[in-house]
Amino acid sequence: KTHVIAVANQKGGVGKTTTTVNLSACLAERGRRVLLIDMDAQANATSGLGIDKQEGRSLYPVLLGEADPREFVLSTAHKRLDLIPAEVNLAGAEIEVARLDRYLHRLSEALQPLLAEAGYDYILIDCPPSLGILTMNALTAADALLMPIQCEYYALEGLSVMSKLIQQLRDSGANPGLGIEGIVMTMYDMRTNLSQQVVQQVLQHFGESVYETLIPRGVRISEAPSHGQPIITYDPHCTGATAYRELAREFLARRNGG
Amino acid sequence: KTHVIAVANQKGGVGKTTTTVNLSACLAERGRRVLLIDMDAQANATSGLGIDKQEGRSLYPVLLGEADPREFVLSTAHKRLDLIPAEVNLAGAEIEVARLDRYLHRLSEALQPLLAEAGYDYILIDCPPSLGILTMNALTAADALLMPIQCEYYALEGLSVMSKLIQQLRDSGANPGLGIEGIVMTMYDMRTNLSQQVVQQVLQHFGESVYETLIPRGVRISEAPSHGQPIITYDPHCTGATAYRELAREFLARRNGG
Ligand SMILES: Nc1ncnc2c1ncn2[C@@H]1O[C@H](COP(=O)(O)OP(=O)(O)OP(=O)(O)O)[C@@H](O)[C@H]1O
Ligand SMILES: Nc1ncnc2c1ncn2[C@@H]1O[C@H](COP(=O)(O)OP(=O)(O)OP(=O)(O)O)[C@@H](O)[C@H]1O
Ligand SMILES: [Mg+2]
Ligand SMILES: [Mg+2]
Repeated sequence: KTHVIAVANQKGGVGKTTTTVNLSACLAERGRRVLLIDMDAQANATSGLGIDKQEGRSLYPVLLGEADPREFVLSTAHKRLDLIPAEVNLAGAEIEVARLDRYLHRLSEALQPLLAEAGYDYILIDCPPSLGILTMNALTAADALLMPIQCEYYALEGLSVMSKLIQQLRDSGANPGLGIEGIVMTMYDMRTNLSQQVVQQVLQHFGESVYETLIPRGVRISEAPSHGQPIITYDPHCTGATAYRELAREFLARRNGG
Repeated sequence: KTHVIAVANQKGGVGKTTTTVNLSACLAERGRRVLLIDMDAQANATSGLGIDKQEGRSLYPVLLGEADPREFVLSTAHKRLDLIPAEVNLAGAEIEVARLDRYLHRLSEALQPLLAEAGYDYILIDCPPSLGILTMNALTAADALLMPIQCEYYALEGLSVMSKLIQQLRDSGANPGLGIEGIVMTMYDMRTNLSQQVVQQVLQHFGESVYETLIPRGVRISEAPSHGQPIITYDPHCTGATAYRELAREFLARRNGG
């Protein structure tokens, strides 16, 4: 079975793309077959994996029902890690898809042939910083939400919004099986009280769902995308690479090695 | 005359809210009368100024033409600094406003009575991390765009999108007078090459529009919102407070002291 995970948080700059790219790379390194779907018109995950953005090469026509997602799958420099890229025009899909029937289910329906082939163990979807049509499609298609939370005060403010939304998608029947895969604390700075306070508050709010692995703030992580590489390729032995490998280990352990 | 400035960048977490709150406070400190409009459903600027979010207290009814913006103006703890707050339901305005006539001009038309009174020298609008209806309304109502750019690689990717958008709003007649107020480099870390490389690239792209004042990364800036205070109140003599005071000085100097 292919597991579909949406990486989402409407707060901006919390590490969604960084987590999607690096967790995907670490899962592939551990032998899992991974497809990363870039669902953000900023296309940061696309460039973070060293792939050029090309006009028309995104899920846009797939969401309109005019193309099969398999036509857009690209291989990357990393074994077992494929990508469906994005580009700036994907933003236009929000308005067009909103007018279609079952506009929340466009992605989940489009992915069916790909899921039937079971060519991947995991599909990770990088979402934009909003709760618009693209993120809603990802959450409707997903088995679970992986939510990065930055160790900053403003990042705490939106937590209940995501919880309510997951509940609504379950209760409305849009995605009855949607669960929380886990909460990843990012840009943790052990030198500041703020980081520790935020972690404590998130643990109180989400308890068990919070991964024990904390991703530390580190300049090597933020340098890697400028080389189009995940951290385990750019600087395999830095603290950031170790942390994301550790996250992948914990992610799999929680799924009984899945 | 009241100058309306939209603080926008579709990239998330680049310091839009932090810049709107702190620049507003510094302009008020220098004797200007400032209204901060929180146009983001996350309502970070609202809590950053220590104001409680209340259901129904946002621009939502104003954008639908059902209320006057002056009904939503609150005073803050700071002399000469008022706020129109936001709350989570503001996100729903995107879909409802999209169906209305002149849906891009709802804010610019609604602000007319407030602008006619000229009770403020500046109106600063904090925008969400997207180019949806709320941000488009802010850009259509604004005289100019103030764009914070984080000193990070991913932040470089979206620059041309904003430039094209400004051009489109001018050319289409939606806002012929829209200009670029300035580009603020945020979270600058002088210890890293990455920060310096990003600043160089932005200077090549935007030249003169880039403020000389660089806002350094500092934990005190990110702690201040948890106390509901701008940095000049929370820690008046830290490097972050000095940098935002310097930015306010440069902002006014470029406007010939305006
Ligand atoms: N652990 C880390 N240490 C240092 N920098 C980091 C770390 N994680 C992410 N970053 C940097 O912080 C910035 C924000 O991260 P990223 O772009 O992944 O967030 P996002 O949630 O995807 O943003 P958006 O909301 O715009 O999609 C990026 O420039 C990234 O390189
Ligand atoms: N100069 C700085 N030094 C340290 N931290 C900062 C600085 N500027 C902003 N921050 C912190 O970085 C995070 C992102 O900043 P902020 O929320 O202002 O960005 P934003 O662009 O408004 O985000 P969004 O896209 O979600 O609206 C916040 O937690 C903020 O406290
Ligand atoms: Mg991202
Ligand atoms: Mg903000």
